[in-house]
Amino acid sequence: EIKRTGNAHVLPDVHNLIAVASGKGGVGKSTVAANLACALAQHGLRVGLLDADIYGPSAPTMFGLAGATMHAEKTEDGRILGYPNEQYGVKVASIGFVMQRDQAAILRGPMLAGYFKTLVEQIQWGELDVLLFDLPPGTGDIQLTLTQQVPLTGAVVVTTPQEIALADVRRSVQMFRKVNVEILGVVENMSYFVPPDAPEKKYHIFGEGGGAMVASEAGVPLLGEIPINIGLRTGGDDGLPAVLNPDMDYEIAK
Amino acid sequence: EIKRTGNAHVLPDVHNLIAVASGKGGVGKSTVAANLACALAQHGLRVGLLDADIYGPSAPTMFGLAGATMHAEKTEDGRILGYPNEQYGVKVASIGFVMQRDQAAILRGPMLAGYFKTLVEQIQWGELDVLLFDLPPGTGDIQLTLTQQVPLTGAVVVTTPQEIALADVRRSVQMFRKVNVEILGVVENMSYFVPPDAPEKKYHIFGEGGGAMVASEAGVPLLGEIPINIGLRTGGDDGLPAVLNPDMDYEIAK
Ligand SMILES: Nc1ncnc2c1ncn2[C@@H]1O[C@H](COP(=O)(O)OP(=O)(O)O)[C@@H](O)[C@H]1O
Ligand SMILES: Nc1ncnc2c1ncn2[C@@H]1O[C@H](COP(=O)(O)OP(=O)(O)O)[C@@H](O)[C@H]1O
Repeated sequence: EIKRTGNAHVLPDVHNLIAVASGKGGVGKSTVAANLACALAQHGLRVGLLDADIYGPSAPTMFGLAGATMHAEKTEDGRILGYPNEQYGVKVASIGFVMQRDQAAILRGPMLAGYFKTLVEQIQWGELDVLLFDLPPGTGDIQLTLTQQVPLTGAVVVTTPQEIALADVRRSVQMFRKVNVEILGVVENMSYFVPPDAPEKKYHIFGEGGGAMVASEAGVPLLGEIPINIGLRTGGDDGLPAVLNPDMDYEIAK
Repeated sequence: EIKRTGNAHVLPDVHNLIAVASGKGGVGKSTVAANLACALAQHGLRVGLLDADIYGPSAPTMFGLAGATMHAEKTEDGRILGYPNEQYGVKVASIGFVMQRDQAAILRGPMLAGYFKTLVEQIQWGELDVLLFDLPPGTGDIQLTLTQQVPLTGAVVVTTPQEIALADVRRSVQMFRKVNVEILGVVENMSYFVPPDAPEKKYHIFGEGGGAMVASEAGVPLLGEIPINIGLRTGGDDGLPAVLNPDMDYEIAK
């Protein structure tokens, strides 16, 4: 049993530290995290997002900041302070801001954990109501370093409806439980597809009801079901999260 | 520059060692690997599949072997030999056969690499024409251990059409190039969706032409474009790869 340390002195000016996780890649975790961050900022909260996927950072692209760099300063005693970029009212930090665009991070575990710890320790967020950690897939170095270093308020787990994804959600839930992190709920993404030109049709491409099932298995609320929506994908590729696009009638249940 | 070692003495009885990779998770890498393995076996080849995604093994489920275990023996000199399971004419090995179903592998890099090396060294495949390595997302420990231990014939990179996925494909290509592994080609998955009840319609939910673009950027062939097909998803969840289902008119260009 890993006793959750989560150093209480880390990130003292942040009131809520929330991991957005999913054991499986490609289920829409970064999309949900980016849209959630923007929605919270629109409600007037001070919000930050730390893109912890060092092998495949997507936050820069999703916030229209691809190619941007992060400003850093050296203090008198030699420490380096990093400053997040700000877009749509959200402060965003990502390894993507310190690497070339699409550059591969060919790193083994200890280096990976080292990069992540540096991001957590050096970024100067100022006072925030919420800091979201957009986690990579799996239950490895980043997840372990996060849960051991940061006093998380809780975790939101994103899934898609099919069995293959649910298995990874169960693994993720198991890990958070092991390190005593509260699971705030499950978000099911890509729940169904309604064609733009045939609104009466509904195709459950990836299955149905998986999110509700795994939420009830874990005894946590199902926070919402998000349809497959072409606007969500174009929003991610074009750097304008869908929730900010007035044409999108878009609701992520908080 | 990492000189590709790839120990020539590893897996001497296997004629072709092919990595099925993708920097990004959830693009359909395991689905493509499972269907490719079955298609090659149907053509009379002796085929193996090693599921190298230790954080989220899906091969057992995709081959209808969820809950199965792998037989192992101890030799006189204390070494352990593992024997793959066989289904649909494919020999399958996965960490999922040595763990509880849906059990989380909460491991840091060095342990992860260790588990993988054990799988590579201990499994007794016999003579094979092709061994596919179904890789996890990212460019980390498993990828590095594989390219340094195994004399790969080449790698097939799977992507979906959207920009977010293409960025990860570029990272994956960069990594393989760095370790001198030949890229055999790119497979684009989830290229478009044709509703079962409206075959004249075609929805490019995840965009269009991304696979062709990144293949031409990397100077490698585009091996095929696979539509979003509900049968592929049900095949994966139910343990019968779609290519074996006679109702599916299914073509993966080799
Ligand atoms: N509900 C949705 N409808 C359509 N496309 C989506 C949806 N959610 C995510 N996507 C797209 O799917 C891809 C994967 O999403 P991403 O957020 O990168 O997943 P993850 O962070 O889990 O790897 C992205 O290109 C994204 O735009
Ligand atoms: N062409 C497709 N059409 C419909 N569903 C698909 C297709 N390819 C993959 N899937 C489904 O998408 C999910 C992710 O695929 P998977 O092979 O696990 O991806 P990866 O190995 O890249 O994480 C699986 O549930 C699978 O059944």
